Amino acid sequence: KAITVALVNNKGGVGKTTTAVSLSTELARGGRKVLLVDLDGQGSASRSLGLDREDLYPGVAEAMLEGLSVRKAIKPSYIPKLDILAGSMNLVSTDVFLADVEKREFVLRKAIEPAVSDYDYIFLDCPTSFGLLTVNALTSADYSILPVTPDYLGFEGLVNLMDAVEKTKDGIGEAAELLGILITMADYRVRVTREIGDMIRERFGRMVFNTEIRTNVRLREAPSYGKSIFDYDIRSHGAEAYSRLAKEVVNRIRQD
Amino acid sequence: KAITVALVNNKGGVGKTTTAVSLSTELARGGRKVLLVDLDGQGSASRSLGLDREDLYPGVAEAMLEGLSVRKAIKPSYIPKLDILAGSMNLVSTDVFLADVEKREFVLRKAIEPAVSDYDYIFLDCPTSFGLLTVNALTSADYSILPVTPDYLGFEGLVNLMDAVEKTKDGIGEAAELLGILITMADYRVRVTREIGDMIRERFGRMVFNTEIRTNVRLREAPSYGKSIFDYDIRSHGAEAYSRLAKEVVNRIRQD
Ligand SMILES: Nc1ncnc2c1ncn2[C@@H]1O[C@H](COP(=O)(O)OP(=O)(O)OP(=O)(O)O)[C@@H](O)[C@H]1O
Ligand SMILES: Nc1ncnc2c1ncn2[C@@H]1O[C@H](COP(=O)(O)OP(=O)(O)OP(=O)(O)O)[C@@H](O)[C@H]1O
Ligand SMILES: [Mg+2]
Ligand SMILES: [Mg+2]
Repeated sequence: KAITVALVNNKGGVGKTTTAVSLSTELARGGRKVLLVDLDGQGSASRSLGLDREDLYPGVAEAMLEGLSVRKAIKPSYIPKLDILAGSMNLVSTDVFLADVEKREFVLRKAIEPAVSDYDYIFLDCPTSFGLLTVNALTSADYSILPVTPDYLGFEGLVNLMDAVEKTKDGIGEAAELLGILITMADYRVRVTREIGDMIRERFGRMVFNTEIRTNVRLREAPSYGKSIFDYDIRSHGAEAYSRLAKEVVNRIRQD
Repeated sequence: KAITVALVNNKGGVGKTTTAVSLSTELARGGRKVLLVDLDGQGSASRSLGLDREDLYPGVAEAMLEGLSVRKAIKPSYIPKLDILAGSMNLVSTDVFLADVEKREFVLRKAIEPAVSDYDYIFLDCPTSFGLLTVNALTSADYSILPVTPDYLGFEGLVNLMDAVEKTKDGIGEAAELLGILITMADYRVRVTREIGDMIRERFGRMVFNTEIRTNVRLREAPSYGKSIFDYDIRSHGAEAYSRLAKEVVNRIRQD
């Protein structure tokens, strides 16, 4: 049965998609069978791996909201052993659709259930909100990873986010375990980076991954070519950092 | 009666908050009375201008969802002539709360109505989603500004976004006019920036602001000090670009 990991943060542009795509591809490159589920209306994860606009349909919205069998919605990516359940604008009204549905927090888990035994890992790229899609991801996942940028709003947002995840756990009775907090887009030319990076490590200790992802132009370029960072520029700092992170993620899961 | 402008894009981290905060403060510095409405659960706009966590309550969520009089929720900022209607985590379940409410798309407009005559400009900083909060912002605003980053996902996202805004207009019968598309976080070390910037200008022509905002470390630092870019570093490229943009925004509104 697959291990499911959700990338969660209701602050935007912090590297959720980049991390979901990079970890999925690195584990698939290592020979594991991986499914990447794109829960974002913009379909960033799907497009970052080269899916065309037409390829986004049917995707996770149709599996969750229209009862389409998930196996009919899953598509292969250009990377062997990595499949994608694509996101699309059909996701944007999920909260309104699910508001009155029974067990609305478990709709995703039920929809992807048939596919879980086909994979070693499943990564859920969450949208930048804390609505029902993110709650569904937390009840479907074994673990969560929280990407955060080392600046004031990033730090503040993290505190809010962890509160909200705790409340979800209490309210619903189950939710993903925190696998780790990932410092992303660290740019040491920015004045507060070191100070706030230290604050995050002091406050959250071992919950913070040793691996830190620095700002790297190649990571910003890769999605425009529909390639993972490993295929776009294997020698970049970005590729090297995400490769290290993949090892750390697997180790943390093993030790659990 | 105030002119209301919404910053909209369901792609995250594209500079919605930075633009809303910078335009609000520049127009207030110029002597106009301005209200900044923070519709984001992370409260980024409010925190960027120095509001403490306790200052976020009551805010726009209480005015929209609990019927609190908006005048009781509006707070002064550290900048004379600029007031803030703060965002908070109480916004995150708005879609579920409003799903069955009559005229759910006009709840914000009704809530801020009493304050509209007190201001010259109102800026609405939207969350990174296309749910009911963003729809409410579009029915409350006279104009929208769409920040977009000059990369492949940014461009693709813009096409999706404009479709969604059009559909909202058709569905509800009214929505903000597009004031302009703003190219933000342009970094000419990134390979695709020039190519995609040109694509955006070719495709959308005069809809694109002449002013472009380049990547600027100072813009990333300023929120951590609770200051606008003009108070944090008036000589920075970021401050100069946003000052030019403010003039262009006012001119476009006058010509309308
Ligand atoms: N031109 C710029 N140059 C460098 N950094 C920038 C620039 N504009 C914004 N930033 C920084 O980038 C990050 C994202 O910007 P911002 O928060 O304004 O985007 P947003 O679209 O509001 O994000 P969200 O999805 O969280 O709402 C912030 O840390 C901000 O300080
Ligand atoms: N370490 C990095 N260095 C430089 N650019 C990065 C890095 N990580 C991500 N990016 C770029 O920053 C932008 C935002 O990253 P990404 O889309 O992964 O964030 P997100 O949290 O998924 O955003 P959203 O709020 O839209 O879901 C993208 O253009 C991406 O290519
Ligand atoms: Mg994303
Ligand atoms: Mg924002």
